[in-house]
Formats: sequence, C-alpha cells, structure tokens
Amino acid sequence: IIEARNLAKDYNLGKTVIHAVKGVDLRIEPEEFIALAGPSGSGKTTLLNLLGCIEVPSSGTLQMDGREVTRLSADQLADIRHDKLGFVFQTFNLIPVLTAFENVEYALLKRRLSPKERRDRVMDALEEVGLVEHARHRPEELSGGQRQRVAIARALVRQPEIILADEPTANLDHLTGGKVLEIMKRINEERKTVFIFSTHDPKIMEIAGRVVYLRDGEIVPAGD
Amino acid sequence: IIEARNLAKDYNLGKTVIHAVKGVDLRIEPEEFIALAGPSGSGKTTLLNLLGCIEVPSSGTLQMDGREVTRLSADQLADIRHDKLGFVFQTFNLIPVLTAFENVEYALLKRRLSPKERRDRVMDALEEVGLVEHARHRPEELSGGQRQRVAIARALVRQPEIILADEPTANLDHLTGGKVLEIMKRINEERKTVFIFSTHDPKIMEIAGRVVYLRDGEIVPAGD
Ligand SMILES: Nc1ncnc2c1ncn2[C@@H]1O[C@H](COP(=O)(O)OP(=O)(O)OP(=O)(O)O)[C@@H](O)[C@H]1O
Ligand SMILES: Nc1ncnc2c1ncn2[C@@H]1O[C@H](COP(=O)(O)OP(=O)(O)OP(=O)(O)O)[C@@H](O)[C@H]1O
Ligand SMILES: [Mg+2]
Ligand SMILES: [Mg+2]
Repeated sequence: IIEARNLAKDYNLGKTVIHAVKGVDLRIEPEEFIALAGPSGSGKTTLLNLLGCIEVPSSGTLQMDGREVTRLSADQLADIRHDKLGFVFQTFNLIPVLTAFENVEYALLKRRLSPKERRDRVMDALEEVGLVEHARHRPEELSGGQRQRVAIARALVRQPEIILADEPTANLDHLTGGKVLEIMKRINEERKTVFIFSTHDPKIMEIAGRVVYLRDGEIVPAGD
Repeated sequence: IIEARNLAKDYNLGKTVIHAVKGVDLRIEPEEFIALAGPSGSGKTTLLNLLGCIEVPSSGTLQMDGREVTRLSADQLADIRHDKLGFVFQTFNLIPVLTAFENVEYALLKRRLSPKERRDRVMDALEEVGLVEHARHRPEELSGGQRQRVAIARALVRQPEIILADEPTANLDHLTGGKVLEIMKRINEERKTVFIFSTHDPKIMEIAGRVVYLRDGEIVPAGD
C-alpha cells in the first residue's frame, strides 16, 4: 500500500547539509499498525512527512497504492492527502480562531455531507476523545492534552485509508493515552485503516504490529 | 519558599466558567524536586502558571520567599520571574527568528555578563542538552525534541532559584529524557535549585522527592 525505496531527505542550511533521512527502504502492507521509534532527531517526523506526501524527497521513490508520487505536482499531492490520508502533527497545527468543533469539522468540508451528517460525525469524533464539553472552546482555552486530542479527532473523522500520527500521546496522561490507542486499534481492526506512528510511547510500541527503529536517518535492526 | 493557600483560577468563557484550579493549598520547601501529576485537563499547567506568577489567581494567596505576590503589579511580577524563576513551557515558546543559541542567550541579556562569559554559559547549557551542533539552527529547522531541549537549556542557563517545567520530556525518547532528568537532578543537588514539574512521565515521578496528584483542579490523595 506504501512502498518507499531508497527514500532520502536532505535539508540545506547555508553551509551545512542535514541528511535527515538517508536511503530508507520500507514497505507498508494493508491493515498495518506500525510504530517508528528512535532517538530525538533521528528522522521520525521527516520520514512520516515523506510517507504522508507532505515533504518531497531529495531522492528515492515512493509508491502509494502502486502509483509513483515523487514526480507529482503540488495539487496532485494535495488530492492524494485529502483522499487517502489523515495526519496528527507533533505540534497539533490547530487553527487558533476556530473552536474544537470547527477544527474537526474543517476536515470534512470538502466531502459531500449534509450539515446534519457532518455535525453528527464531528460530535462522534469529539466524544471518542472525551471532548464533547469542550466543543465550543478554541485551542488557547484548552490544555495541551486537549489540543492534542482535537488533532486526533480531526484525523479520525475523515475515515482515511492511512493515518500518520506523530507522537499522538506525547501530551496525554497514561489513562487518556491508553484510551486513544484503544480507539485507534479498534478503527484499525474494524475499518482496516493503516496506522503509522512516530512515537516514544512504549504503550504504542507494545500494541504495534511492527516497530521500525530509526537512528541518524536510517533504519536499524531492533537489536541496537 | 512557595506557599499557596486556597489558590484558585477560573476562566470565564462567555456563558460558562471553567474552574481550572479550585482552592489548592501547597507548600514548597527549599531544594524540593516535586512532580504534579494528573489526567489531561486536570489543572497542572494552570497551577504551574499560578506558582510561576505567569497567571494571576482568581482567589487565594501566594507567597514567594515570604512575600505576598497576589496583589503585585505586572512589572513587579515580571521582576520576580526574571530574578527567581526559570520556565519550560508545554509548548516550548521559542522565538522563531532566533537560532537555538540566540534563544538561550536571550534569557541572559538582562544579566551583567561580558559577551564571552555569556557565550560560554550558553554553550555549556547547549552541551548539557546535546545541541551544540545545532546552535545555529532556528526552531523550524529542529525536531520536536530538539526544540524542547532548547527550551530546557534556556530555563537552566539563568540558574534561577526555582525552575517550573511543564512536561519537559513529553517529546523526548526514553534515553534523551533520562539524560535531561539527570542534569536537572544534579542541578537540584549541587545548586539547591527547586524543580516543580507538571508531567505524565513515570521517570520524573520516580525520581521526584514528592508527587502531588491533581484531579479536576484539586489536589487528591495519592491513593486515588
Ligand atoms: N486560557 C484558558 N481559557 C479557558 N480555559 C482554560 C484555559 N487554559 C486552560 N483552560 C481549561 O482549564 C482546565 C485545566 O487546564 P490545564 O491546561 O491546566 O490542564 P493540564 O492538567 O495541564 O492538562 P494537560 O495534561 O492536557 O496539559 C482545562 O479544562 C482547560 O480547558
Ligand atoms: N525543516 C528543517 N530544516 C532543517 N533541518 C531539519 C528540518 N526538519 C528537521 N530537520 C533536522 O532533521 C533531523 C531529523 O528531524 P526529525 O524532526 O525528523 O526528527 P525526529 O526523529 O522526529 O525527532 P523528535 O523525536 O525530537 O521529534 C534533525 O537533526 C533536525 O535538526
Ligand atoms: Mg519528531
Ligand atoms: Mg498542561
């Protein structure tokens, strides 16, 4: 479903080049629940952004459902993201002037739903993450973990084929994080949604079907 | 060193009032290494902001080194923060146009140091958090965990009496998080700096001298 070959990403910063991801080969099958683990700065977010078509690789190839995406235009990539992917960003990226409800609803605006259908799906998503009573609050009125949960609800509500979640439990206590993971596991089993996590959370690594370890931009065997 | 009595904070949001912190009594002694734990939305960040004189309480009293601070002006509070406190924010709050070095240096500008002394102290702080080779990078060029470490270095560099750290290890892998905690533990033992953490990290709770549990804005006994 996703096939990355020799995928690499360099960042040019004046006189230095940072090889954030170096020649990664990775194949992601349908229904996978996979964790990317590794030290701070090892390339997890960058790899996730490449797999999620948010960043263009410096070299290598990436196929989504058999289609080569590395040479597509920005518009074509935007369509793929909108149709197939859902994202939870490490920095949440909520829209400050919108409420929790509106931030989640925003993800559904391009879909052909009646206002009532849309509202129901938004409220379901907010209920799953325990934020119904905060639906009308804006991000600045929410705690760190509440903002993270809005970002999670927004990724889930569109029911995409693949959800890429960057440290989705970093700001959640053990109990709340556990609940969020149960929801994701259930969606993975019921809807066959692929989940790709970048994480430091041992709970995610435990329930993941596969853990891929990164160090200095490369995949390393689990033993290291 | 810090004495809070019946400290409370309400947020007025149009028709609803959120009682983020309700009547907290808390006494913090010299040299303490104390963790505030509790579910997402339980009031940890709000309590930390009250103790750190970043938010004004709705009611109750707060004494810093015997001095009542609840009726001080904004300027007087700013002086207290600058002279006594260091802060690591849950959302890092780095200045985007400054490099990692400049973000840390910024915390020292009001102190009377020679440029060389200042530079040495900034580089020491960056070395402690493992970011020397990223000194010239701006926040957008850094990973989530690297930004968090810049925020930590900035809080440490001024060697304040009290450091309030809001989820300082949330975006760090187990190893990096452990190193950061060792640094803080050492500073606590050598310089007698008080550390007050808001955290979900069991590593911090393990090494903390005391863990205070919050639920719905109130302190609850550990058993719950
Ligand atoms: N600026 C604000 N305006 C209105 N309500 C707020 C504001 N900041 C926090 N709150 C509310 O106060 C409550 C406590 O928030 P706080 O940020 O202190 O929680 P927390 O324990 O730090 O949570 P987390 O673990 O998710 O970071 C939450 O219900 C939140 O919605
Ligand atoms: N936009 C950028 N410009 C320049 N360098 C970058 C950029 N984004 C990331 N980097 C660099 O690429 C490397 C990998 O970063 P990445 O964000 O992928 O790490 P990570 O594994 O997600 O780390 P963390 O666990 O701290 O979030 C880091 O050394 C970082 O400094
Ligand atoms: Mg990251
Ligand atoms: Mg918080």
